[in-house]
Amino acid sequence: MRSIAIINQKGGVGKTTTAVNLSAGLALQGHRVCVLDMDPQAHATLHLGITGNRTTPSIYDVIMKGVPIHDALQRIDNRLSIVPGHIDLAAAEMELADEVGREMILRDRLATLPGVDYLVIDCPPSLGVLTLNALTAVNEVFLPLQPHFLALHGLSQLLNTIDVVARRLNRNLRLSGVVLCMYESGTRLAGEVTNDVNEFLGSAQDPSRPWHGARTFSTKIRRNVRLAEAPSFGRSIHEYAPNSPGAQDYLELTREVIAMASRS
Amino acid sequence: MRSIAIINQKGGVGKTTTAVNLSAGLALQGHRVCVLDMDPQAHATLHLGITGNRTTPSIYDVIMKGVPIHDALQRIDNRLSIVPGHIDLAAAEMELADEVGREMILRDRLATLPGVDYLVIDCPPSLGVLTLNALTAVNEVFLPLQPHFLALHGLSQLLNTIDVVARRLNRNLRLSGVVLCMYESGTRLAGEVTNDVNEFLGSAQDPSRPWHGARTFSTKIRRNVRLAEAPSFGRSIHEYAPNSPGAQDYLELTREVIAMASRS
Ligand SMILES: Nc1ncnc2c1ncn2[C@@H]1O[C@H](COP(=O)(O)OP(=O)(O)OP(=O)(O)O)[C@@H](O)[C@H]1O
Ligand SMILES: Nc1ncnc2c1ncn2[C@@H]1O[C@H](COP(=O)(O)OP(=O)(O)OP(=O)(O)O)[C@@H](O)[C@H]1O
Ligand SMILES: [Mg+2]
Ligand SMILES: [Mg+2]
Repeated sequence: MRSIAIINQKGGVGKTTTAVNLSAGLALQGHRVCVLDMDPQAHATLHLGITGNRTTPSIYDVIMKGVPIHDALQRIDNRLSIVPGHIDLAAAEMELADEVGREMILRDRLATLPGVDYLVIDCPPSLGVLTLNALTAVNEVFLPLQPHFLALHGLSQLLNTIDVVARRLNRNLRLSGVVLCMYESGTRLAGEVTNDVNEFLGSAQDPSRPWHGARTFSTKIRRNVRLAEAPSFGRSIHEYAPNSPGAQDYLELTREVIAMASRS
Repeated sequence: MRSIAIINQKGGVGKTTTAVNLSAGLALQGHRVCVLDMDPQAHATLHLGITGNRTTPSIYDVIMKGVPIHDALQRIDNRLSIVPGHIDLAAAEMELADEVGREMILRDRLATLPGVDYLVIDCPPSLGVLTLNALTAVNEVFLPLQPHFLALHGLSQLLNTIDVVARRLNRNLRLSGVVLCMYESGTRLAGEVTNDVNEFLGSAQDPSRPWHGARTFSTKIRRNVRLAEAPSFGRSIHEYAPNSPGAQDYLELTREVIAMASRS
């Protein structure tokens, strides 16, 4: 199983959109995929049309109450399933403050995840305990990035966090790549930021660093309003607007992800 | 003094861009303005060209170490100043967990803020203790909103939080208005979301609710790449590209804000 965490503490850069549409794309290509929604906003859950009700367990129940993960799995189609997020996750930072090994809880819960080919985890816009649990539980990190100056600014802090987790909590952790999202070709800004990112990744010579060998995916996800419309229909872009540039880009990204041998 | 918190737990909706460019607009119109950066990303600080160094105090030192707020004030020009943010704020949630009245610390620290006409607080994409401190310290809330489905979804939770703070911690708190950001006229999505918001605000009949009488500002902030470029020059949009649509929209919003009698 390939396990991938979609992470960036900068808000609104395309984490949820990438988690959902990449996962749906992988399922379309015949792989069994589980999406795990670690964001209290539960936007990946909403995007896939799951409206939580009190009776079905969420990832909150799995982490905090020990509900087995396969009891929280909800089927989207015959290859795609989701462990839904829940607003109660917002309290996790406080509730886990004194828990021994609080970053490793999700890793242990995933031991009983039924056979899937890909696990994709959507994370909130922070580097707190929920994101640390995701980083400890997976082998790969994908970093969605809007090619804007403010989004670029937090990159070094994000890489530091990945480095610390890789050294202390999860030796397998590697940064697989940066996904350029909401890309508007023709703006000078996009070109400059892309160059900055590629230069940084290209210069990482130290093989012990988790981002050594990482690169920007050649597929750029262009800005496309269909991607912003799809969540209101509870569908991935592939179901909602399969011929849109958004669907094409995410399908191309999906093929690129499958083609790359997992870096771990 | 009018005190305004810029809040939305959804990431990347234009909080920082609004806090900085509205504040700079108010200063241009002759008002004395203090920006307070409560986000650990410290993007408002970066946007205004302040690169923090260890020696100058930040809002973290004010809140956690009792440094007087006027010692942390940095001048941007003769009417605009900022209390810088700092990455250490990210630990505040844990560090303040057991502090009595942890939501009221900022309110008390602001008692010694030197005379300004406007206090504008930029907040992180969450409803945690930093945002609660901002809500408890101000009289008004501005709610930047990208007219997208996912951004609309969290509105009711945000309003609930404002309501609880208004009842328990801050009787003066009112929602002044919703600022539509990154507006792309011509997309069906923007029209639909705007209608949804206006319908919701228009239907709020209960005068005891803090959003009673609130409305969407008639100025819409259009998507304009200059707004995303300005932070890389450490300037507000008014300095970086005064004739851009972005500068025009924020100047128009500024005039609208000044014209509205404060709702508190
Ligand atoms: N390529 C794109 N083109 C147009 N809109 C997009 C694109 N990607 C994402 N969006 C929209 O932009 C907004 C932000 O994207 P998204 O919610 O996926 O970001 P996020 O990083 O998950 O945000 P958060 O930090 O709040 O979790 C959403 O409304 C989404 O629908
Ligand atoms: N009207 C606009 N047109 C174009 N780009 C914009 C506009 N407003 C903001 N941006 C850009 O979009 C990105 C998100 O905006 P911003 O950082 O202000 O949002 P935020 O809500 O403060 O995000 P966070 O949740 O991370 O604090 C930034 O790169 C910013 O430069
Ligand atoms: Mg998200
Ligand atoms: Mg911000």
